[in-house]
Amino acid sequence: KAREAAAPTAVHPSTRALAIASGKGGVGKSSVTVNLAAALALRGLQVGILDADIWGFSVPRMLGLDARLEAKAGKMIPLRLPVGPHGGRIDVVSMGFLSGEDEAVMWRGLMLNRAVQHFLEDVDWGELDYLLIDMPPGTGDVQMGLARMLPRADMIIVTTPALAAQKVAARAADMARRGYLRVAGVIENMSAFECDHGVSYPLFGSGGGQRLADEIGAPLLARIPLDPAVAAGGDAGRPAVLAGPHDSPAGT
Amino acid sequence: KAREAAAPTAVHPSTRALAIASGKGGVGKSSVTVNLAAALALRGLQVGILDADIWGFSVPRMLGLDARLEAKAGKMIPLRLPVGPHGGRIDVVSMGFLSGEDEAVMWRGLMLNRAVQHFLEDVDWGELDYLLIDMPPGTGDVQMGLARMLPRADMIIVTTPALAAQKVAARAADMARRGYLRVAGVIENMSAFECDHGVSYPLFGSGGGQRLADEIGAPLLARIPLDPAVAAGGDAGRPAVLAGPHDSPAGT
Ligand SMILES: Nc1ncnc2c1ncn2[C@@H]1O[C@H](COP(=O)(O)OP(=O)(O)O)[C@@H](O)[C@H]1O
Ligand SMILES: Nc1ncnc2c1ncn2[C@@H]1O[C@H](COP(=O)(O)OP(=O)(O)O)[C@@H](O)[C@H]1O
Repeated sequence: KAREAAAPTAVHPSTRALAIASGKGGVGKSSVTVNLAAALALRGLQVGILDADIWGFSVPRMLGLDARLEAKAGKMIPLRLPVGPHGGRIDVVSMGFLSGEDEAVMWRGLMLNRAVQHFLEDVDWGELDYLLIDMPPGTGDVQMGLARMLPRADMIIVTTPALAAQKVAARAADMARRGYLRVAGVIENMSAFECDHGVSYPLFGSGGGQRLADEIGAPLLARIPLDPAVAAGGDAGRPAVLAGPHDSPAGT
Repeated sequence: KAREAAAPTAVHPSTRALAIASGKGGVGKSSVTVNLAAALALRGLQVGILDADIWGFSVPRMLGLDARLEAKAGKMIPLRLPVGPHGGRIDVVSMGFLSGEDEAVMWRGLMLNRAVQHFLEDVDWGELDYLLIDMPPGTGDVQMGLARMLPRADMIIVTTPALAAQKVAARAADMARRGYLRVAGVIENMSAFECDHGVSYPLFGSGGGQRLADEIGAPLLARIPLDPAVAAGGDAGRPAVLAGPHDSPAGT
């Protein structure tokens, strides 16, 4: 039955789907999505980003993209961003790229799931190596909906070291599993900040990533430090990984 | 008409109502709400917190509170937390304090506005000096609902220095004004971090607070630095302002 539900998406069967989720907002979920996509594209891969954060979309600004989506033969064409010297590319679909009338139709539907379904079924994604789905923060309908529409998607949960973020993220992992989505791992973002003198400051606490990983029985994939370059890159529309070898999520 | 709608709340006419809002999650809205309440209570004031963040409530954990709400004569009784040596107190109502059946009723209603209305009308708040409303992040129904139910409430918008947060916060301010809520000011949180050597690091960028304040024509009330004590206090259930004179929002 799950297979039957998954059949109509336009996502190629060989595309690896990763849902990037979080419990709380502001833990860096969109930053991780965008930098992970950029790191993969730097290796020459074709990476799609489905921005499912319909109300709070940040992916367009973080990639410096701002244009309307074209349509061909009833399918939306993602905005394409070539990356690096090895033929890699990031293809993006986001609420931020819809024209006024399409947006109005969405709002009238007012169902996040319908928007995500629309982005899965009516976009010409082509043969991607990876499709990263930037999930809305929190738990609920969208997680469940995604599990039905793309049951082979793996979920990666982003948290900060704080107990606050870890607690809410554990709920998100729980909800995902009830919908039969596999939680592939945890990424701890905004780990300690290292000042110019080499002193490390755990500004948001410590250990939240490992505690969450242990609690939900999934591997801790990476610990990304608090790095002014990440925030600056996000605001400038140029992901930090493109500027230098900071972030390790490429190791995923 | 607005007066007529506001009539049934149980909030005393002399209570100053402040709605603490944000565009994005994770900018520290709940941390600011809790520390502002604690700072006011330290002066001997009676401060209510209405935790309107129905899905992502953090106020209970940040104050170390975990109990069921009692009811008397059909009104819910807030959980009361005495603060400091001058007779101050924080009274809290949150989704986190409801019993299983009440929660189920709420979920069936599934309307944030109904929950907020319930907390405004059916709680015995008494004669508070201040009522702080911890709003859900983002824009929309709850902001509009609050404007109808408590039209004299002033909104304070919390942002970080990042362009990302500022952009989304401006939308929240816009929505609030369309609902005739006055935006009393902006608080910039997570401003630069100062290391032990006195070097200042603007980890999330700089200027977002002032730019937002200028953009929406409201005063910048405070700039709160990134401070490990704030995150640690939030996780420990003991607001940072109670430990020392860090935060300036008491100046509001
Ligand atoms: N490792 C990091 N170091 C410094 N700033 C970061 C880091 N990760 C994210 N940020 C910044 O934190 C803010 C929130 O990140 P964002 O990706 O928008 O979070 P979310 O998608 O979870 O709401 C943004 O201003 C972003 O640039
Ligand atoms: N000034 C600050 N310095 C350091 N950490 C902070 C500061 N303000 C908030 N935090 C931490 O940042 C995280 C997000 O704060 P929170 O108040 O939950 O945000 P929101 O209510 O906007 O989602 C929490 O772990 C909190 O303890």
